[in-house]
Amino acid sequence: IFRAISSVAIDKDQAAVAIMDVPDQPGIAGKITQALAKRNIGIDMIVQSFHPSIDHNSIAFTVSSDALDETVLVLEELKAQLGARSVQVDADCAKVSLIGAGLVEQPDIPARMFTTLGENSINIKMISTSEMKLSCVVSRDNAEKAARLIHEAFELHLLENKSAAT
Amino acid sequence: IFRAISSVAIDKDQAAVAIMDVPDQPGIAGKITQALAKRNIGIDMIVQSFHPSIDHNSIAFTVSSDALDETVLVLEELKAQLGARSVQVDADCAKVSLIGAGLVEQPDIPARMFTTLGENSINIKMISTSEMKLSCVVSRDNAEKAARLIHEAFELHLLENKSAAT
Ligand SMILES: C[C@@H](O)[C@H](N)C(=O)O
Ligand SMILES: C[C@@H](O)[C@H](N)C(=O)O
Repeated sequence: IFRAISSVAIDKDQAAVAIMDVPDQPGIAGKITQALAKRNIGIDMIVQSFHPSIDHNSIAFTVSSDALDETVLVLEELKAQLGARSVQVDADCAKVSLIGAGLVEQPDIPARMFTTLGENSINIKMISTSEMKLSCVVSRDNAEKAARLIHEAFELHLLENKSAAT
Repeated sequence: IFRAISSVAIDKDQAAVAIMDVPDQPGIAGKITQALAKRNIGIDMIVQSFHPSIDHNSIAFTVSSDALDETVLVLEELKAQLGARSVQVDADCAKVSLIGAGLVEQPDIPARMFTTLGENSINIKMISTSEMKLSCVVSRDNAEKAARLIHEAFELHLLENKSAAT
């Protein structure tokens, strides 16, 4: 199981912003990301869940803290144009990621990562995963502790020592 | 810009399931993923947006179509245990992914991908991104068309011919 995992990364300087209840129709996601791209705003995570029974949806982004004000400006403009309900912000964010390969093939990998944080009272604000990276957003105060706990939970120090010795 | 991108992948055999309005407290994500891992259910994408002003949140997963029924069973059990509002399902899903490197450093990459789909009336049901992979969930009927359009929008055929010629 641990072969699949190579490291833990943290980015302590993030903010999360979401535009809530935009029309769930073709073209909306493009419009929103174009507006951010036009202002050269660097987006890190983009997260959108699904809502089959209703006709609106919400799109969340993480950006670096210094891009927050401008991002909010852009999304507020879009909110007016698109008739969205609101723009919400969480300025206290850090991204903690487990990096490796084939991470999705073993369901106990995300389970172990999330359980580790939960058992240590660290709340997970956002989640975005792919086979090479499992990312959680937590509060900035919890970031280093989260990274250390995950590192220990997956015994990454043993892997590092092993490869150092060979 | 196109250097960053290497290919487009599709997985036409997915279903999306989400457990709605679980308590937004430490331990919940772990509990949910543990329950799925225990039944050896292979999870592909895990997506959770953020809701700073309320005390509940929702977690969405994509699984292969043949795992849908069991996934719903597990989540329905959890819904009862956790006091969640509902379990929602969209059985008509396919994942279309743009694969490369440094994808998040250029905000016009996701913008181009989403705009391409939008201009062709393809609705984006879910989004999950990382620097190596931008994934969208669309309907199964739209999957191959979406992949082809993205391939063209990023002129990937030119890259392929170029590397074939060298
Ligand atoms: C909400 C947004 O993603 C919309 N479904 C779109 O395709 O653009
Ligand atoms: C909703 C769920 O992710 C919760 N915030 C947790 O940390 O487990």
